[in-house]
Amino acid sequence: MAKIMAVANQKGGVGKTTTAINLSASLAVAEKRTLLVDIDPQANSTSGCGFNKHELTETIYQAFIRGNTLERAIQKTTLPFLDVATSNTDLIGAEIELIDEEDREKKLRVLLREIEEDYHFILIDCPPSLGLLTVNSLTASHSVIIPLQCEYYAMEGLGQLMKTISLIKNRLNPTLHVEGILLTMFDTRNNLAHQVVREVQRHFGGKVFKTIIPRNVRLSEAPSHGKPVILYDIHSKGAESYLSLAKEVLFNGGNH
Amino acid sequence: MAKIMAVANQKGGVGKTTTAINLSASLAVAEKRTLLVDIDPQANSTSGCGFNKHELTETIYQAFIRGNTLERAIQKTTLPFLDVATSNTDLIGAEIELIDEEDREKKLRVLLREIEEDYHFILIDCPPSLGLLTVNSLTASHSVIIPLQCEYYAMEGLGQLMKTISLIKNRLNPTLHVEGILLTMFDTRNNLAHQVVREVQRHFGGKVFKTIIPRNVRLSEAPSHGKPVILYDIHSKGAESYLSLAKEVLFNGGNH
Ligand SMILES: Nc1ncnc2c1ncn2[C@@H]1O[C@H](COP(=O)(O)OP(=O)(O)OP(=O)(O)O)[C@@H](O)[C@H]1O
Ligand SMILES: Nc1ncnc2c1ncn2[C@@H]1O[C@H](COP(=O)(O)OP(=O)(O)OP(=O)(O)O)[C@@H](O)[C@H]1O
Ligand SMILES: [Mg+2]
Ligand SMILES: [Mg+2]
Repeated sequence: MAKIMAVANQKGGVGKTTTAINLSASLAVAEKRTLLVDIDPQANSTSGCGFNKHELTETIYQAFIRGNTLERAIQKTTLPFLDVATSNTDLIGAEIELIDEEDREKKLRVLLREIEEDYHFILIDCPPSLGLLTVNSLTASHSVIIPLQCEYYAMEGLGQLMKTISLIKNRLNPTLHVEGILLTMFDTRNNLAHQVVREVQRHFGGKVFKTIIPRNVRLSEAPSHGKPVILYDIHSKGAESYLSLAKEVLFNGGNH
Repeated sequence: MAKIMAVANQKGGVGKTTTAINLSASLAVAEKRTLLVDIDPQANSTSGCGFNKHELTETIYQAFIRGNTLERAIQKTTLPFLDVATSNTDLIGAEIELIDEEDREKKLRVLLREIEEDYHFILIDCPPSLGLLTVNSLTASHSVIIPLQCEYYAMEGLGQLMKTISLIKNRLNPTLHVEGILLTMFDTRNNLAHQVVREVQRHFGGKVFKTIIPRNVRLSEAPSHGKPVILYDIHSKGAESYLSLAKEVLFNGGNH
């Protein structure tokens, strides 16, 4: 039975895709069978793992809207234990196309049931919004990882995200809880970043991962080579921090 | 007759809000009457200008959905020539609430007609998506400013954004054109950033603003003080770069 985790935050550019790809790859290196589900129409997790979104004919869109099996959207990667359910821009129209459907929030949960026996972990990379695609992800997940950039605006949005999570917990998915808040792009030379870290640790205490992801240029270079950072530069601070996050997630087992 | 510019890019965290606030403030300092319209439910432009979104009773949501006048959502700022049409999280539901409305894409255009005589410039801060709120903004605007972070994923999304702009130009707003692509968060020490700048200037030539916004910590500190950067630290590289962008926009007049 796979542990399913959404990687979500409606604030843009906080490191959702970078976390989804590199945590998935780090779990795969620990020989945990891992599926990375890209449910963002931008399809950055898809291209960050080396797939050309313009050449893909079967993506999560077909499973979501055309009723195909999710299996047909799953591609193997060069890492033995890592698969990716790919996305492309077809998904842009999905939120409108699903509007009149019964149980439109539960579509992804039903799709993941078909394949969850095949994996230890399933991570879902969400778009920067609280729309139907993110609601589907939160409804399908056991827990949610919240990447939080060490910046002022990112802190501002946290309250709204917590409200949405408890709304979904009450109405659609009673198992949903916060797996952890992950501080990202931490620049030690920046006072504001230190302030944000102190503030978040004060407010959310045990809910904050001990691992903090530093700002590290290798993390932003890796996607242009279509590789997770552990395959692009295993010795970088970026790779080390995501390997340590994987250890923390494995150590927690699942109870936060 | 105001010049109306949308600040849009579906990629998250590329500097839309930072550009909307600081370009607006720089135009106001040049004594151009300027209205900043916040159409993002995150309401970062609202808080970045010092307003507490939780205390506001009249925002753009009431104008959009309840049929109030836009004027009631407009607040004066400490800068004499700068006003803000504020937003808050009520706007999250707007896309669903407008689904069955006739002319749902033209709502903002109709609202702006009421007040456009009062301003020289109107800038619209868009959310990180290509949904109905962004479509409304592109339909209401004469041109669009595209902030582009000097990163790989940001470049990837540009093609889709250009497609959406030409779709809206053909179907809803024949005057729409690209005011300019603005390179943001440029870090001179980072090779990838230099590559992105070269690539974008090669592909888009005259459509790229000569001004490049450097990565500058004062830009990310200013919002926590509720001020545009020119009021927070006028001598910073961040303030200088947005003042130079304003000069470029004024020099272009409007014909790009
Ligand atoms: N720790 C880091 N150090 C340096 N750069 C990073 C780091 N994490 C992410 N980045 C870069 O910052 C940008 C934003 O990150 P990313 O795309 O992962 O965020 P996101 O939350 O998925 O964005 P969106 O909201 O658009 O989905 C990307 O260009 C990425 O390469
Ligand atoms: N040139 C810059 N130098 C340093 N920090 C910057 C710069 N521009 C923006 N920032 C910071 O980077 C973060 C992202 O910028 P911003 O919020 O303006 O992007 P956005 O495109 O509006 O994001 P969203 O997609 O969530 O609306 C913010 O915390 C902001 O303060
Ligand atoms: Mg992403
Ligand atoms: Mg913004």
